[in-house]
Amino acid sequence: MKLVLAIVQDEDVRRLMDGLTEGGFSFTRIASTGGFLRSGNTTLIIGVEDDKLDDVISIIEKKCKTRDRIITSPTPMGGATDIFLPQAVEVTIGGATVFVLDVEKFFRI
Amino acid sequence: MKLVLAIVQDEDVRRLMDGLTEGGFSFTRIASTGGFLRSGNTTLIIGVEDDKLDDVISIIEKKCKTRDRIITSPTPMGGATDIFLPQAVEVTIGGATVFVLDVEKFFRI
Amino acid sequence: MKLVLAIVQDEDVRRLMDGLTEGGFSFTRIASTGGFLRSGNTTLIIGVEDDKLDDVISIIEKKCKTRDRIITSPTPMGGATDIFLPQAVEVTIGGATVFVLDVEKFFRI
Ligand SMILES: Nc1ncnc2c1ncn2[C@@H]1O[C@@H]2COP(=O)(O)O[C@H]3[C@@H](O)[C@H](n4cnc5c(N)ncnc54)O[C@@H]3COP(=O)(O)O[C@H]2[C@H]1O
Ligand SMILES: Nc1ncnc2c1ncn2[C@@H]1O[C@@H]2COP(=O)(O)O[C@H]3[C@@H](O)[C@H](n4cnc5c(N)ncnc54)O[C@@H]3COP(=O)(O)O[C@H]2[C@H]1O
Ligand SMILES: Nc1ncnc2c1ncn2[C@@H]1O[C@@H]2COP(=O)(O)O[C@H]3[C@@H](O)[C@H](n4cnc5c(N)ncnc54)O[C@@H]3COP(=O)(O)O[C@H]2[C@H]1O
Repeated sequence: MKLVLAIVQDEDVRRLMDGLTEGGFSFTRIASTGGFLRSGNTTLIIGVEDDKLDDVISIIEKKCKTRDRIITSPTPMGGATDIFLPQAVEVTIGGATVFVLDVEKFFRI
Repeated sequence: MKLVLAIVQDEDVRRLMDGLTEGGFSFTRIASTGGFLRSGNTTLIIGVEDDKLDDVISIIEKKCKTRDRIITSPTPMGGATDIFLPQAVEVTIGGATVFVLDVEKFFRI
Repeated sequence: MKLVLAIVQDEDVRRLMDGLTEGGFSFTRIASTGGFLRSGNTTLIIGVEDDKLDDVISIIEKKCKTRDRIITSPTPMGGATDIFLPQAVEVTIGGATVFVLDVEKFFRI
């Protein structure tokens, strides 16, 4: 068994959860926050049999989209002043960040 | 050391946490949501020495109960209509879903 | 690739997140609760290349402080009475509790 940790954008979560349920996969949802943008995203825990791992990954690929987001990141004016001009910076957020871990034991109690 | 991820029903969490604390085990609690029922449950992270894993599993078995829950799942009326009749479906929710992972390194800083 | 799960005190999270971002590390933040004190703390998920693991651990060591906290834990008066006198107990909370797991596969979708 493998444990898939998938960090996805909130915009894609409902579509992804429906896709996983239709595919017969069980999973658990956890609210999380991105380290860089400091805005909300979602971490899914998906325990899956080894031979079905590729199916889960292809559902994630189908349902999660890459998006560009403009963030204003304060940039120092330079010189001695303390004034910060907001500079628009474009950041591309990937569809999903996915870690696959090996499960040593699995119990349904 | 092993890392136990235990997904349990909210009704059992207080009893389980008390049982783990009485047994001298440390753990961390995370609020989560079930993928199928889309209702709240709890994910516990329990780091435990290899030789104490069985003790943790038996505490989880003792404190977490299986429950039946009736959910109304909308069923299409069939034919061309868009009307959905709520149909009562009984779902059995297990006491706990438990993943055991191997810990490569552990630090108390 | 390694997956670092770091459970840290809320007081240190902002400083730690800034340190990780300055170091060029990506991570995800999850709100959590301590099993013993039952008060809020933070779990960070940090996926990091094998050769950079030590850098991440030393940032955690630099930014997270051990703290003492006085908790009042009810102590039975002894004897037949049900009266509980709050007794002040000093608990030392470590800077961080860190688990390092091996990542079998990593995808950026
Ligand atoms: N130092 C930096 N400089 C410039 N741009 C930066 C940057 N750090 C991150 N970004 C960009 O910002 C996007 C959002 O990152 P955030 O950390 O908020 O949200 C992240 C984070 O929650 C999670 N994540 C990504 N890599 C991770 C890792 N190695 N460990 C744990 N979580 C990770 O996945 C979310 C999406 O990541 P993704 O890479 O697709 O998209 C990232 C990336 O394109
Ligand atoms: N496609 C489906 N058709 C019919 N019935 C279905 C179904 N998927 C789930 N169920 C039933 O609904 C119960 C609640 O599932 P839920 O996903 O809300 O809540 C789940 C989920 O949060 C977690 N979980 C279970 N298996 C998991 C896995 N492989 N990976 C991650 N989390 C899992 O444990 C909770 C309890 O699971 P448990 O199996 O005891 O109980 C499940 C199961 O009996
Ligand atoms: N049975 C007991 N008797 C007396 N004192 C006790 C105790 N259990 C815990 N403590 C003390 O209370 C502090 C806070 O524990 P808490 O469980 O709230 O918050 C914990 C918990 O959320 C997490 N943690 C620690 N060990 C863990 C483990 N093995 N598995 C999962 N999470 C762990 O890290 C936080 C800080 O832990 P840390 O060890 O630095 O600090 C602990 C410890 O010094």
